[in-house]
Amino acid sequence: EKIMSANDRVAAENRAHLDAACVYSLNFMASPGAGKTSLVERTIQGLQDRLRLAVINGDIATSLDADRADAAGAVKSVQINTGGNCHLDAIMLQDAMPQLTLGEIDLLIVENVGNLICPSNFQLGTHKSVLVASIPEGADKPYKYPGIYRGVDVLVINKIDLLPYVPFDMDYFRRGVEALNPGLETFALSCKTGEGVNAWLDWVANEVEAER
Amino acid sequence: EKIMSANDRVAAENRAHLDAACVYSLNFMASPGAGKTSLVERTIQGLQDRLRLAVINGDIATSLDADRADAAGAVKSVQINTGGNCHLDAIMLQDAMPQLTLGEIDLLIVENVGNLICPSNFQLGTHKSVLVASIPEGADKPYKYPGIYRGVDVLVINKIDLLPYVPFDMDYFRRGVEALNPGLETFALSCKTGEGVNAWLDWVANEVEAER
Ligand SMILES: Nc1nc2c(ncn2[C@@H]2O[C@H](COP(=O)(O)OP(=O)(O)OP(=O)(O)O)[C@@H](O)[C@H]2O)c(=O)[nH]1
Ligand SMILES: Nc1nc2c(ncn2[C@@H]2O[C@H](COP(=O)(O)OP(=O)(O)OP(=O)(O)O)[C@@H](O)[C@H]2O)c(=O)[nH]1
Ligand SMILES: [Mg+2]
Ligand SMILES: [Mg+2]
Repeated sequence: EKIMSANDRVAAENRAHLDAACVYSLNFMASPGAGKTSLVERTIQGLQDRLRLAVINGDIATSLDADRADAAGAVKSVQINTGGNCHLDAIMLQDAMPQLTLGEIDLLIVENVGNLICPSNFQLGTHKSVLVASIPEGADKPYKYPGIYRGVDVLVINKIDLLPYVPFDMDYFRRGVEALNPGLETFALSCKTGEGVNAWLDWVANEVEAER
Repeated sequence: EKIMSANDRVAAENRAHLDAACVYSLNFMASPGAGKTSLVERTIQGLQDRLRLAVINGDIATSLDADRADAAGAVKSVQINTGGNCHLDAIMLQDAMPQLTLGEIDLLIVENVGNLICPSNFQLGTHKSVLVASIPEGADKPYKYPGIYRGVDVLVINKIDLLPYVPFDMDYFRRGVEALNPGLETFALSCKTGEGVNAWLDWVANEVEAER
């Protein structure tokens, strides 16, 4: 309990810091390879003429994802290497934020470590958390990994272009989500083909606008 | 350090227990939805006329995977619900084993919690560990999640039927694996179409035979 409260205290500090600078922030969580970075890329490419986007990426190793955000047009990307830690926490985010000039940013996306369990136990202080599910993972994940589905603000169902090739019962999936998180804002899309991405971009732009 | 050695001590006890009963065992690890249970199903269906197979499954919630093993023809399946723990450890396995009659089993498959990070830090006492990678996750996982790739005995690349639909550079993937775990025994297959599954079944049968 004590450990959690130290994390939450720092998360609140992060949030106050972001709000003071008028920066809206999202925490992207998902299992490995669900498409977090692909969604970051689509979001940057789709909004960079309206918003100044920065990315902080958490990974065990490499800067591959931060480099992809740079290549997609982020004004700044920061790589946190956790060295083995299976999730980001508020303190890691606090330590990374000085590498950003918040006055030059409208939207900060934090891409968490690929893990469908632990990241949801650590608030970072971002405005909303986004879970990226993907079709190839299977439709039973809300039932088998309920914690992360229960706690998020937005759900993106990625890789819908693969629906013809993977057994995926969308009704069963949505019933599982509804039981855990009724009325959860949900976007079904494909980062590969672009299908459904515009509705997601509109939602993000509206969120940033509303926070101003 | 102390915590680890308690786990390793119990892992050694588990192994001695399995060896005394002539039961060969495998620890299946992978990210969520990579196809661990699908591989369990294919292994049971492919070997049940030669071997008596049992399964112990670790999950946060539900008995969905143990039920699938039953339906596929396992002589026995046991479900461990970790209640939030993101990996199995040797003590959980030790506590579950009394539910099996080892004298009636040739092969025990332990399906770990879906997580590409923590499970590889906890030896269970099984004879070999199997990492199930999958094509939709992307080819960069060995570089980004090196710990689990470094520590396993066998690699299964599942969902090769999806290669035409997901950008996946197989050479880049295999170079990453080779750098971490040179000469790693690797099977490329599809649990959905059955392609490549026979080579895997032969390897499993040979392993069980060799241990006798
Ligand atoms: N078919 C298809 N493939 C996709 C889609 N989105 C992403 N991918 C592929 O999925 C793989 C993983 O995508 P990433 O964006 O790297 O996933 P991630 O969640 O950021 O992965 P980690 O950060 O390593 O956990 C890559 O090969 C992508 O090309 C999609 O909509 N459809
Ligand atoms: N296209 C395709 N889909 C597959 C293949 N193998 C498994 N799947 C699908 O992938 C999804 C997940 O498979 P599972 O076997 O449940 O994966 P898992 O690793 O056991 O998942 P968890 O235990 O929940 O972490 C399901 O929808 C399967 O039908 C394959 O070879 N090709
Ligand atoms: Mg990524
Ligand atoms: Mg499974």
